[in-house]
Amino acid sequence: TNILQANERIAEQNKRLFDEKGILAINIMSAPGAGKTTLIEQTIRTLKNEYRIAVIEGDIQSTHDADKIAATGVPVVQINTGGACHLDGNMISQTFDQFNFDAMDLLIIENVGNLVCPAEFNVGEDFKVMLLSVPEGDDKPMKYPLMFYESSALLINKIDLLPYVDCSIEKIRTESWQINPDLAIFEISAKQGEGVDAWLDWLKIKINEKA
Amino acid sequence: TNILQANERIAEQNKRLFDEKGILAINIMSAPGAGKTTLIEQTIRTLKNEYRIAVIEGDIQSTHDADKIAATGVPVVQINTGGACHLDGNMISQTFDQFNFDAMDLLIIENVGNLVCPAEFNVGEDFKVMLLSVPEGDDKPMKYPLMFYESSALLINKIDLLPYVDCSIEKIRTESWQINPDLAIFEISAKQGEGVDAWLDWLKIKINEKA
Ligand SMILES: Nc1nc2c(ncn2[C@@H]2O[C@H](COP(=O)(O)OP(=O)(O)OP(=O)(O)O)[C@@H](O)[C@H]2O)c(=O)[nH]1
Ligand SMILES: Nc1nc2c(ncn2[C@@H]2O[C@H](COP(=O)(O)OP(=O)(O)OP(=O)(O)O)[C@@H](O)[C@H]2O)c(=O)[nH]1
Ligand SMILES: [Mg+2]
Ligand SMILES: [Mg+2]
Repeated sequence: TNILQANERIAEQNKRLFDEKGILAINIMSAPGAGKTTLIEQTIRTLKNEYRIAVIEGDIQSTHDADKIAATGVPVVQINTGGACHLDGNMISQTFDQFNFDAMDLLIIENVGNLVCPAEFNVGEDFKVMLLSVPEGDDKPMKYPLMFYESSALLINKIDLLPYVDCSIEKIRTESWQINPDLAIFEISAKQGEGVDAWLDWLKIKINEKA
Repeated sequence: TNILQANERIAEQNKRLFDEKGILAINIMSAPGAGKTTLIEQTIRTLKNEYRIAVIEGDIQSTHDADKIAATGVPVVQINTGGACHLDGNMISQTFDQFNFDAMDLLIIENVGNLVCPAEFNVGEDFKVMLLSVPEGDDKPMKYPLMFYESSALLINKIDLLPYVDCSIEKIRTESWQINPDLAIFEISAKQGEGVDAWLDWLKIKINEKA
């Protein structure tokens, strides 16, 4: 559609800027409440002494998530879409005057909580990362396939809740790889820290490749 | 926009049909995995000897949910949107030749798992019902306000998980009522059955009013 083509042009401009500056940009997506902000907080706390990190927060309304990120001390800009259920390239480019890209290694974009539409829009990121939390159930790859297809990494979050929910990690892995054999899959508890190290090691490799 | 106006006309036609036949139609929405299908299964098992129930299932792809509902013995039709993140009036009307509306009291429509777009589309329902599950967190009313505003009932689901998650029911209630003072709020565990009776009593009143 024309919307996606127009968006693609802006996204490519965004990406060119990130490439010139050697900044890795990642686009984090999930259903509402799967743990995106919690993961970003954990990632910043561990990596902020090694890398210069900034965050763009995307929500329909409120500054709740940006406030949490601001408390970590890194630069953060909150986008309120006012109704749109996903971020697009133009919204991202509108925040650029609020950042110093010469002092940045990693730009984390937290998309609007939605397991459908964000996967259709390139915002200029190097790659997409998605979270799936165990309380949501293990049938999501087959029911919401696009995001699993478009992402480079899947973090299965809230594994501390496994004893209390019906969720087969095995089923999620198998069905996700049926959709996208190249998907890197991590099992984590963003809140308690379990498994987060493996995610951080993977992310550091990507940041260093881009620098 | 033209899309919403065109949809509104079809939705009104749908509603006129339901009204003529004395059928209560409800549109159930939530984020992915909040427990819509589980709630519908519980509702059918308890009410199917008292009322004639049918279900329309909406998903991007798969028949997973319709298969679960078929096991209860009531008529069910699965809509696969092929990508659209919400159901609309036209999709619903396309299923009508597969039902006998003269032998129906309650039509339950399960929308696509998405806390944003489904709230914008009327499909001909008498009212919207939404679920919010406690693992998603207690900040959702302020971050995704439209669905709380458009719904007549909010079911706070998976309360059996409260001991293991950070979630204040009090905060959800207060902030939901700030957005929509008329919202009927139920605290339930769709899986274990806790609190479901109050929801069923409320629903039975609505079905009897429409008959
Ligand atoms: N038990 C458990 N809870 C978690 C974990 N990670 C996040 N949470 C909780 O899940 C809820 C939502 O977490 P967020 O990080 O706000 O989720 P989000 O994906 O950013 O939510 P939105 O931005 O609204 O889409 C909060 O109550 C968190 O405390 C985890 O690993 N385990
Ligand atoms: N602990 C607990 N789990 C529940 C409850 N209700 C549903 N679940 C679980 O939550 C997961 C998702 O439930 P579903 O009923 O499929 O959710 P849904 O909203 O229909 O999901 P989608 O149709 O994919 O959007 C499943 O693993 C259910 O067993 C509950 O009250 N408590
Ligand atoms: Mg968040
Ligand atoms: Mg379902």
